Amino acid sequence: EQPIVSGVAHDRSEGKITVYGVPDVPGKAAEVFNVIASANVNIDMIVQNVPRVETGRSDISFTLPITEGKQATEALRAAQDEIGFEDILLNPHIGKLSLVGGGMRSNPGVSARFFDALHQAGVNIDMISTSEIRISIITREDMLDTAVRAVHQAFNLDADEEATVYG
Amino acid sequence: EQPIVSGVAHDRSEGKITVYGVPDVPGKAAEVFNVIASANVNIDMIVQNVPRVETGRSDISFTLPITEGKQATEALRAAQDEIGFEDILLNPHIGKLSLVGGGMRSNPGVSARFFDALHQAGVNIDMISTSEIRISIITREDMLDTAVRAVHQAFNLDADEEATVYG
Ligand SMILES: C[C@@H](O)[C@H](N)C(=O)O
Ligand SMILES: C[C@@H](O)[C@H](N)C(=O)O
Repeated sequence: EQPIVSGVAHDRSEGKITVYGVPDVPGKAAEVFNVIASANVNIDMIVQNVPRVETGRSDISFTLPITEGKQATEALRAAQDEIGFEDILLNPHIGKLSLVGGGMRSNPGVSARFFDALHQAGVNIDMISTSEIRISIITREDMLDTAVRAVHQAFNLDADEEATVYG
Repeated sequence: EQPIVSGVAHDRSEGKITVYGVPDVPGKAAEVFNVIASANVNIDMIVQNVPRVETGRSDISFTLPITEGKQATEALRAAQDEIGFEDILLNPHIGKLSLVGGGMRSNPGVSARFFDALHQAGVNIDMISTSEIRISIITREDMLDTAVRAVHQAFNLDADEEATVYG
């Protein structure tokens, strides 16, 4: 299947929360997101990688509107003993960039080109989350414009066109 | 925006590779996925969470067809010194489950309900990756059917309908 890269979307309106050291047992992700739901906080991207072998704990990160960062962090802090996580950190200075398209799953060359472009531009990648129709990364807010330009160039995209983002 | 949950997709044809302890400097994700692209391996979901504060290193996980697991692992092992990662692990016994819909970003109640359903069914969540149109998790392969039934029930979905998955 030929990949179709339709554009680049970027967002600097978000912050990131990382809940460190969540016990890797059923129900813990549920506890975290129940606290979030009860606080009426809107969440965008959730990322959890595999647990640390040495600790049996996982980190759960998510992005959200910067304006809701404090509220979400305080709600989770209040539930820290109950959930049993080790720490929580809020970083308001992030930028999110997504390469949007289709059929990207069967095209490792697309992600390689995307990550190469960011490397060449000196952009450090903090988080990665992908689907068949988009590759999303989180980087520092002050590197976002550099990253967007680099990816536009690498894929010969018109820098004035912003991708309509659905995924 | 009202969330629309259209269905559940599941996949047991994949394995998971985790590259542990990747140095958190620009270009490392590029190196990993260049090795993968050169090996002609197809990748589905990529997940990278924030670096470990103590080590300054990140773990990068991705899913791929089980049939390509060995090839991908060996290609990365051969590049271990160059990339500088600490370890690599292949787990062929995973199941992927996705809740598919729309407008899920502004609905923390949807993810809470999803994670609650998995908790009630005793399903442990190994990885999480979400977008506006889907919430995907990785669990053990032998828990996948249990997980699918639980999520169908929680969202009153017809267990015979499989979501058409685009995201
Ligand atoms: C860490 C967290 O995802 C846990 N494994 C759970 O299932 O809730
Ligand atoms: C860990 C890896 O993603 C690294 N931060 C990079 O930018 O390539």
